[in-house]
Amino acid sequence: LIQFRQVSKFYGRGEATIRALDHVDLSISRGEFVSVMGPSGSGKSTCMNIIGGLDVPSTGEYLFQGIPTRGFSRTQLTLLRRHMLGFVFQGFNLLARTSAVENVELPLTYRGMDARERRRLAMAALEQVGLKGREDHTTQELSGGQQQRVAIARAIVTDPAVLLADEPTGNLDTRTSTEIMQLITRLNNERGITVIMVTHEEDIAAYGQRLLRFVDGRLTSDEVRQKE
Amino acid sequence: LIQFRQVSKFYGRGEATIRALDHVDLSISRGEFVSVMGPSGSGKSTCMNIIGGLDVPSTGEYLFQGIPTRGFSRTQLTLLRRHMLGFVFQGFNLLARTSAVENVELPLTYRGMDARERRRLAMAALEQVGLKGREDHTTQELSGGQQQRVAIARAIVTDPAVLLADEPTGNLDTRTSTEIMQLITRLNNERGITVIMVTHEEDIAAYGQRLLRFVDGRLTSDEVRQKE
Ligand SMILES: Nc1ncnc2c1ncn2[C@@H]1O[C@H](COP(=O)(O)OP(=O)(O)OP(=O)(O)O)[C@@H](O)[C@H]1O
Ligand SMILES: Nc1ncnc2c1ncn2[C@@H]1O[C@H](COP(=O)(O)OP(=O)(O)OP(=O)(O)O)[C@@H](O)[C@H]1O
Ligand SMILES: [Mg+2]
Ligand SMILES: [Mg+2]
Repeated sequence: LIQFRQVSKFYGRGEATIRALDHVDLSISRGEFVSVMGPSGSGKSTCMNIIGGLDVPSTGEYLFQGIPTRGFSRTQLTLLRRHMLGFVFQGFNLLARTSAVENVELPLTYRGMDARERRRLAMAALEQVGLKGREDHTTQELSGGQQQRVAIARAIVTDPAVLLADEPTGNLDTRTSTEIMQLITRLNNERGITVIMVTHEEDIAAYGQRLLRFVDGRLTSDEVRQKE
Repeated sequence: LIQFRQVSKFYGRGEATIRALDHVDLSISRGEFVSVMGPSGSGKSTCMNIIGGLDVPSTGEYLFQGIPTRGFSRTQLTLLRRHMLGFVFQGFNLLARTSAVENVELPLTYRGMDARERRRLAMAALEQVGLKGREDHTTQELSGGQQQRVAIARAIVTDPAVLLADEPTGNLDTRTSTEIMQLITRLNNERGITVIMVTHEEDIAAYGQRLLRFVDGRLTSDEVRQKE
């Protein structure tokens, strides 16, 4: 489903070149649950942004379902993002002064769905993340952890083929984190959604079947977890 | 130094009233290192915002150095924030398209310090958080964890009397988290800075001498840790 062939990403020039990614080879199949770990600044978010079509490699090839994305038009990349992928960004990226339910409906507005159906799906997604009763509160009226859960609801409301989650439990307490991870595991097991999740917490990474580790832009290990 | 007497914070009216804080009594002395934990939405950030003069109680009294803040003028609250307090916000609040060093210099510009001295202090604070060499990169050019470290540098550059840190290691890997916590502990031990820190990770909370726990806006426990 997802393949990197010697993908690198460079910023700056000459002396001050920063290698965010450095000749990364990677292959992820449909239905897998892959965790990604590594020190701060090691290239995890850069890798997720390229997989999600939000950034392009400097060198190397990214293939989605066997097709090189380098040749994709802007429209093809946009369709890939809207129909195949769900994002939970590291910084939430919610619209301010906009209610939780409107934030969650946003990705559905591109699909020409009628307003009543959109509202129904958005309300259901917010209930799945434990925010029933807070649908009409705006971003400023929600706590850090509640905003993170709105971001997760927005990522799953489109029933994507691939869920890209960058530190989905970074702001959540242990109990809420467990609830969210059980939801993501259910989506992976029951709907076959492919999950790629960045985390810095070992107990959260343990929910995945594989663990990729980045150091200074290089993929240093790729372990398959023995399922208990 | 800091006292709450039956402080409550309500949002909304009647039926849909949300009790962010519910009759909280609290007392923190100069030089203490206090950790704050609790589930998502339990009132931790609301408590920090009131202590920091960014929000006011609905009922009850907040006293800073024995003086009720209810009577403070806007100017007095601003002086309190600028000279006594350093903030690490849960969502960073860095200026976009602005370099790391300019973000860190910002709280110093209010002090009428000359530009060369400001720059020297800001560069030193960035080095303390492990970002030497990245001073001129903007917020967009830094990873999530690196932005969090810029926010910490900005909070400590003014050498505040009280450091309010809301999830300071939320986006950081274990190694970087340990480095940041050693820095905060040094500031507490060597400069006598009072630290109030929200975290959802038990091993991070263990750096503090006291542990406050919130549930549904109420302070449910206040334990003093036996220092090993
Ligand atoms: N302006 C507002 N209007 C309505 N409710 C609010 C407002 N601001 C905060 N709240 C609510 O007050 C409660 C406490 O919020 P607070 O941000 O203090 O939680 P927290 O303990 O910091 O949570 P987290 O761990 O998720 O950051 C939450 O339920 C939140 O939704
Ligand atoms: N536009 C840019 N210009 C320069 N450097 C950049 C840019 N974007 C990212 N970088 C650098 O690339 C490296 C990798 O960044 P990335 O965001 O992928 O890290 P990360 O592994 O997600 O870290 P964290 O755990 O802190 O979120 C970092 O050193 C970062 O500063
Ligand atoms: Mg990142
Ligand atoms: Mg909070």
